[in-house]
Amino acid sequence: HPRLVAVANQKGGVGKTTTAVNLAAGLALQGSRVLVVDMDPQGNASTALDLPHEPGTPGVYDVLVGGEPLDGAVQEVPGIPLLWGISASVDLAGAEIELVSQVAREGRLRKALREYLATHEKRHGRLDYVIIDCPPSLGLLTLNALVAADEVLIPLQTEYYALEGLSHLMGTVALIQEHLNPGLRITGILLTMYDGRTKLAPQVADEVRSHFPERVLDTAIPRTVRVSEAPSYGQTVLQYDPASPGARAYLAAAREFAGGAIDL
Amino acid sequence: HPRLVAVANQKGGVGKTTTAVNLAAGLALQGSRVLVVDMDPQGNASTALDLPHEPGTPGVYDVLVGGEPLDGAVQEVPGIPLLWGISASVDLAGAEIELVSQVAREGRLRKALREYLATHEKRHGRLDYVIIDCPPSLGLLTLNALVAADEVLIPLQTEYYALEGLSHLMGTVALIQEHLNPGLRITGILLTMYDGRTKLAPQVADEVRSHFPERVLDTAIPRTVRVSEAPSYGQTVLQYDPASPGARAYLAAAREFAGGAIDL
Ligand SMILES: Nc1ncnc2c1ncn2[C@@H]1O[C@H](COP(=O)(O)OP(=O)(O)OP(=O)(O)O)[C@@H](O)[C@H]1O
Ligand SMILES: Nc1ncnc2c1ncn2[C@@H]1O[C@H](COP(=O)(O)OP(=O)(O)OP(=O)(O)O)[C@@H](O)[C@H]1O
Ligand SMILES: [Mg+2]
Ligand SMILES: [Mg+2]
Repeated sequence: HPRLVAVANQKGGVGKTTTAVNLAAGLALQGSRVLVVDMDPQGNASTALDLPHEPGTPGVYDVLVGGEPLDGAVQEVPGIPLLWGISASVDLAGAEIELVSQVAREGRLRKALREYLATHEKRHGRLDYVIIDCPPSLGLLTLNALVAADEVLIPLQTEYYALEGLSHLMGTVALIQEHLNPGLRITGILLTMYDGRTKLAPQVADEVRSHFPERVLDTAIPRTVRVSEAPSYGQTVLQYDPASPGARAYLAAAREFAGGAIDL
Repeated sequence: HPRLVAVANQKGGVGKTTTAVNLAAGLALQGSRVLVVDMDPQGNASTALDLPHEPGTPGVYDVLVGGEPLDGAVQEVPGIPLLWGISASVDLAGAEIELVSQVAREGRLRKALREYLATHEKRHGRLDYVIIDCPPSLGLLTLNALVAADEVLIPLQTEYYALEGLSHLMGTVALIQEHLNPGLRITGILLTMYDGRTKLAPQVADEVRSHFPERVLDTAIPRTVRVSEAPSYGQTVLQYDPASPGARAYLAAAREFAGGAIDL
């Protein structure tokens, strides 16, 4: 049974997409078989993985709203063996409103994923990870991801607003555990865009580590411009500049994350 | 009639809140009378302006979903005369789903604002600006802001994903102009977190200026840590460190923005 991981945080711009694609690439480069699901209508993960996602491309929208099987939307990621992806197009922007009045609206991704995992080993062999990139909100797209997943990985930008939003996110996860997905666990908080030269980043890091000592990964991702340049080439930073501090940090985070689904 | 300005961009973390509060403070310090409306359930603008916003505080939720008059939610901003604010509490997170089935769901803020502006001059005299901070999505909260406003100011982080999302945002504005608010105009694109030492930022800036030559403000906001430290003290950067490059840039942006509602 693969590890099903939602990368979520309703605060915008904290590194969800950057973490989802670079962690997935890191895991695939270390031999794991990984599927990335892009649940964000912006389609940033699709861009970073060089997956076509113009309107009409079979993707997450067709699965959630159209009830199509996941199989029709899975694509290989160019340049990274063992990594596959399901893209998001801008059609997905309307899904939240379209889903509100549907039956079992929060469970659509879980159902599609379960069906897919039960039958599609011939396409890529058994999967080890499914990594779901979430949009910056706690609406029905993120709820679908939190219901489908067993684990939540929280990228946390080392800034004040991001820290302020953490308790709200924790509260939402608790609600999901209570009503929709009792098995959901927060198995990692990854510090992102960490700049040790500032006063703020170490302060935020200390605060988070003291509140959640066993969930914060030891690896912190430094703020480095090579990470933010990579998507403009349709690449992860691991392909764009494998020896850079950003690539090495994501490889280390992948190794640490693989090492233990911490059971909290 | 005050200028009604929605600060919007569905891309997360691009500097919407930072722009809304610092521009509003800059305008107020230069003598304009300004009201900030926090439409983001994260309540980051409320935090930056030091407005109480724990659940139950009268705020935007009561206006949108409860139909309460705006007057009951207006607060003075401590430390900045001529600046008032309407806070957002976490109750607002549920508003998008609650509003979907309501009548005239997109027009609730416009109606409340019109009623308020018609009668409440005794509280603060005539207002010159209403600045609305939007969440990172194009759901019903942002739609309410775009329907209530006459102008859209787009903060644009000088990064690749932010550039990619711009055409999607422009498309949404065009839809609003067509169906809900024909008078809506994009009157400014403000480049934020600009770091001239990187290759990426100047490339993004050149690209945007070539596509929208008369909408991009001449003033760009530099990436500086003082800007991101200010909210942890419940202050705008103009109060926290008035002589810093970030404060001076926001004062210049306020002066430039005040200078001309460009009629495009
Ligand atoms: N370690 C890093 N160093 C430098 N830049 C980074 C780093 N991580 C992410 N970025 C950049 O910061 C911006 C925000 O990151 P990203 O888009 O991954 O966040 P997000 O949480 O997915 O945003 P959204 O809320 O819009 O989905 C992007 O332009 C990205 O390239
Ligand atoms: N010029 C700047 N220099 C340095 N840091 C900045 C600057 N502008 C904003 N920031 C920081 O970057 C982060 C993102 O900014 P902000 O929260 O204002 O963006 P936003 O678009 O409102 O985010 P969201 O999409 O979550 O609403 C914040 O931590 C903020 O303090
Ligand atoms: Mg993202
Ligand atoms: Mg904001």
